[in-house]
Amino acid sequence: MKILVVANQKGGVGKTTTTLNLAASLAATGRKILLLDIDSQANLTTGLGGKKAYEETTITDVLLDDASLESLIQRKPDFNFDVIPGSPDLISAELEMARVPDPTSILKGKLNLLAHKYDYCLIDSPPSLGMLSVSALRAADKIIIPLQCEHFSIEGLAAMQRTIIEINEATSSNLKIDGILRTMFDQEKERAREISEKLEQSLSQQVFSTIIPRCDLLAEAPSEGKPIMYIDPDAKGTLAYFALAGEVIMKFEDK
Amino acid sequence: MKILVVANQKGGVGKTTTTLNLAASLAATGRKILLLDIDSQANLTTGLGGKKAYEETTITDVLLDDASLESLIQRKPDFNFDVIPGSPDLISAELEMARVPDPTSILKGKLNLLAHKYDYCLIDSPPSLGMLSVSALRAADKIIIPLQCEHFSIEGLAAMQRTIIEINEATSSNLKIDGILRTMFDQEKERAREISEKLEQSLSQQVFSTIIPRCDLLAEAPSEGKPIMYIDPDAKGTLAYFALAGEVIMKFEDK
Ligand SMILES: Nc1ncnc2c1ncn2[C@@H]1O[C@H](COP(=O)(O)OP(=O)(O)OP(=O)(O)O)[C@@H](O)[C@H]1O
Ligand SMILES: Nc1ncnc2c1ncn2[C@@H]1O[C@H](COP(=O)(O)OP(=O)(O)OP(=O)(O)O)[C@@H](O)[C@H]1O
Ligand SMILES: [Mg+2]
Ligand SMILES: [Mg+2]
Repeated sequence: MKILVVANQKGGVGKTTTTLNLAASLAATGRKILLLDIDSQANLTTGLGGKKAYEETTITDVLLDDASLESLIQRKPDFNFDVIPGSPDLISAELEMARVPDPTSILKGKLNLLAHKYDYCLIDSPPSLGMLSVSALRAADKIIIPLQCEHFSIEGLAAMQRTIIEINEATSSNLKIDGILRTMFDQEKERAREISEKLEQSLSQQVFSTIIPRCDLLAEAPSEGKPIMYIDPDAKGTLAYFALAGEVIMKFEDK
Repeated sequence: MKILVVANQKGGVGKTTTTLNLAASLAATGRKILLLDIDSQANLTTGLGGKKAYEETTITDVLLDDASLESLIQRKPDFNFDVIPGSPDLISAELEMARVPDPTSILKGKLNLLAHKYDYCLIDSPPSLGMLSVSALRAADKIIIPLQCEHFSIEGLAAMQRTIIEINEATSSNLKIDGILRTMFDQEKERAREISEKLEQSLSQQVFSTIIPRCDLLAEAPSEGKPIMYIDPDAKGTLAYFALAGEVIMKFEDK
């Protein structure tokens, strides 16, 4: 199982939208896919028509106690993938995690127990660099950073790069940014084109050639609880996420 | 001094852009303005041409130790306001705050020491509901929630409302949402118009009549380190934030 973590401290750059629609596209190729929502907003969960987890056992119990990820799996047969829902109690989880030894190593261990069941696990993370995001990054096989071609977003990239270096030094890992994804891209905006070209020049190896265009249906799809491909198979957003799935397979499966 | 807190757990809704440009507009009326950046991304700080605080003493030392806010004030004479910069070490501040008694009450106490110097203090908060955001909300005289007229953003509003109720119950306060600000609004999008109308119908008292349109210059201004009014005084974004300043003065100063 390859663990793909979609992360960026910068808010509103398309992390949830990317996790959800890339997963749907990968599942459409017949790959076995698990989605994991570790954001207390639980947008990935509600964007698929689910309810935020308020039950007895949630993802927080997996991070803090002996609960298993397997017990939280919800099947989404319509979309050919499974989801482990997020929960508002993730807000307080970070504070409690500070009390256990090496808290940010726990998620990776629990995910390993599911390795035989799935081809990919995609993790949607919160807009922060706290213990939840670090837990996801430490579990990652591949790291995908969505960003907009705007000033604050590009600044956020430097913060992500610094954080990954710090994690590698502290835990002797070898994490790197595997894919930078340009989202909500508007070809008409000169500033966005300039920033996009600079990214290609300076980080050509890491930047996905697939660019996700601004597409209103991507913002509307969550209100219907479905990935965009199940609403309009020919929408710009659908085709862009199919292309991304293709590129992810080519790049991450060494085809 | 009135403390205006700009908050929303949802990322990328225009918190920083609103704090920065509303402050500039209020300052242009001759009011004495202080900006406080408690987001570890420190976009408010860098969006005004400043450097993220890495010095000896930062805002984290104010929240955790005896440092004063006054010692951190940076003057911005070009924009007629003062700024207390954000810092990347705010990331670890939340964990350390958990060790002191009633940590989220500290910011309000420290801000009170500056009350005689300013008419308004505007606080830009991170996209989360952790201790930093709760500290800001507990210090607030007025709470402004920027949001986009999109599905995930509206969901975020319910989370903010719940959080405010929880804070009121836990600390016997009487916080409420004073202003909901529609940002990056695109009149052409039918979905956005529908969501906007529903907001007006259900929360008419709280929704600002000023709507901030999508305006590319607002996204470009931070790369020049200036509020938009100092780049193009006639831009749609400039005029919208002037209108918002007027509405804030009318509504919050009981004119
Ligand atoms: N390509 C796109 N075109 C148009 N709208 C988009 C696109 N991608 C995402 N959106 C919308 O933009 C907003 C931000 O996207 P999303 O919520 O996925 O970002 P995020 O990084 O997960 O945010 P957060 O930091 O709050 O977790 C959402 O309302 C979403 O529906
Ligand atoms: N009215 C607007 N029109 C066009 N772009 C805008 C507008 N307001 C904000 N932006 C841009 O949208 C992006 C998100 O705005 P901003 O960073 O202010 O949101 P935020 O809520 O502070 O994000 P975060 O959750 O990461 O703190 C930024 O790149 C900003 O420049
Ligand atoms: Mg998200
Ligand atoms: Mg911000």
